Amino acid sequence: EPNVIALANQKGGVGKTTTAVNLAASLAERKQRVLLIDLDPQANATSGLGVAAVPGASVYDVLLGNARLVEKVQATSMERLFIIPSEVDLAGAEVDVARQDRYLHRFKDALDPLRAISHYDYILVDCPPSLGILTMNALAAVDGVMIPLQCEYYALEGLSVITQLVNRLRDSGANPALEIDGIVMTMFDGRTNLSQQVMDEVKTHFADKVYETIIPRNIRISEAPSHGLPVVRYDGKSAGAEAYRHLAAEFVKRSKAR
Amino acid sequence: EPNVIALANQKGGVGKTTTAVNLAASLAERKQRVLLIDLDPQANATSGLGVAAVPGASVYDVLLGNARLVEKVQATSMERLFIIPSEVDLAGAEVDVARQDRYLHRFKDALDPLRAISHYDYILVDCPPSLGILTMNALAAVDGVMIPLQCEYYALEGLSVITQLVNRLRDSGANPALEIDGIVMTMFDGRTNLSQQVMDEVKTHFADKVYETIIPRNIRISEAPSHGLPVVRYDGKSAGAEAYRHLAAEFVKRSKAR
Ligand SMILES: Nc1ncnc2c1ncn2[C@@H]1O[C@H](COP(=O)(O)OP(=O)(O)OP(=O)(O)O)[C@@H](O)[C@H]1O
Ligand SMILES: Nc1ncnc2c1ncn2[C@@H]1O[C@H](COP(=O)(O)OP(=O)(O)OP(=O)(O)O)[C@@H](O)[C@H]1O
Ligand SMILES: [Mg+2]
Ligand SMILES: [Mg+2]
Repeated sequence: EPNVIALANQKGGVGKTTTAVNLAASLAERKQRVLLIDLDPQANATSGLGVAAVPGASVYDVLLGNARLVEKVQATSMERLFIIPSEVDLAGAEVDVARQDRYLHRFKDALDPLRAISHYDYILVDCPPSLGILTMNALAAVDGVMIPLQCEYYALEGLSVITQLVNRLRDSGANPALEIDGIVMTMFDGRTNLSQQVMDEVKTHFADKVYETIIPRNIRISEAPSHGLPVVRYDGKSAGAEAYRHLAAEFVKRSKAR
Repeated sequence: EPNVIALANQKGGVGKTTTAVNLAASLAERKQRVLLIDLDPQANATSGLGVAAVPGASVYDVLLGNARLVEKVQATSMERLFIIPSEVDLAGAEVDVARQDRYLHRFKDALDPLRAISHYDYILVDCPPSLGILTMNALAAVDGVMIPLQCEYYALEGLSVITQLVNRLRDSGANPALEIDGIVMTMFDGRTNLSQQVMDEVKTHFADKVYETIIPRNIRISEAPSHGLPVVRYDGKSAGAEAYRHLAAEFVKRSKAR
């Protein structure tokens, strides 16, 4: 069965999509079979992998019970990397899904059959910057949450919101298996004290949950999406690509240890 | 009557809060009376001005009709700058407000009396990174929307979503007075081509809506919030402080011209 991980953090712009896309691509490079599900109406992970956002292609129908997840899977330009894209309909999901029965478990009900029949090693789910119905559906369905954390003060402030939510969902029985897979420090800028201060603070409170791999601020990472490529394909020798390859290695090691 | 402006963009981490806090502070420095309303449950604008997020202090009660906006106004450490803070209750507002009558106009109904009695020159409203009920309430109530835009590809992709929404709200009569006050380029990094490419693209499509003032990526801007100070107070001589002072001057000029 696949290991299913959500990339979630209600703070905006912390590197959720960048980590989802580049971790998925780095895992595919390591011969892992990976499915990336874009649950964000912004559809950044979709365009970041060079896939068009076509109306009807997203999980929207699936959440309303009118289609199965397996039908939405598409190939990407990378071998072993597949995607269920987002598109504009998904923006209506927050309201439309809220009116359904089991409205927080629609995604889980759809994912369980896919887990059983698929031969993916990993399924990654990119979430929007909010704790609304789409993110809550993801958290109710996955095995673990990877929390990208920008090395900035405002991002640090919001960290306890998402970590406490994960603990509440597990302890309340909404998702008994849910755990924090880890916290990944992103956009680390070694030239400033701020990045180091934020990282020290996070390590004090979350110790072994913090990934050793640190993602540096790297211009090639932010250029790659405009080419529809993950950074490991756009500039495979860049510091950004190397960092995400290290992250993939550490991620595999951690997920096997569980 | 005050000029009421929302800082909105569904893309996360583009500088909405940073612009709300530092524009408000720069206007106060220019002897303008300013009220900043924090509509984001993350409460970053609240902590960015050194104000505690106390349960019951936000607009939450107001949106449910149990209090008036004027009761929630607090002073800040800066003369002529006032705030209505956010706090954790506000996270429940999306769901609780959705069940009320006129659920998209609760904020407007609350703001109109404040407009009539107050002697503010400007009211700025910081919005969360989504187009949910809190942001929609803000867009239905304000005179104009300032759209901070990070000089990055993903941010560029989402620009038409917010600009088209503003046009739809005006043309549908939901807020007949609503217009785009302007687009402010933020975190501009002159050392990379990406920033320039994004800016050129925005200017091609939005020409005179783009503010001439460009906010550079500046470490002092991101350090200031950890001290609970706007950058004009944290490091008044920094490039970041200067940029926001220029923005305030251009903002006043544009708002007077309308
Ligand atoms: N390590 C990095 N170095 C440089 N730029 C980065 C890095 N990581 C992300 N970025 C850029 O920062 C911006 C924010 O990242 P991204 O969009 O992945 O964050 P997000 O958390 O998914 O945002 P949202 O909250 O809107 O979903 C993007 O423009 C991205 O290209
Ligand atoms: N010009 C700048 N130079 C350097 N850092 C900046 C600049 N503007 C904003 N930042 C930093 O970038 C991060 C994102 O900015 P900010 O939180 O203001 O964006 P936002 O759009 O309000 O985010 P959200 O979508 O979560 O509400 C913050 O940590 C902030 O300190
Ligand atoms: Mg994203
Ligand atoms: Mg903000």
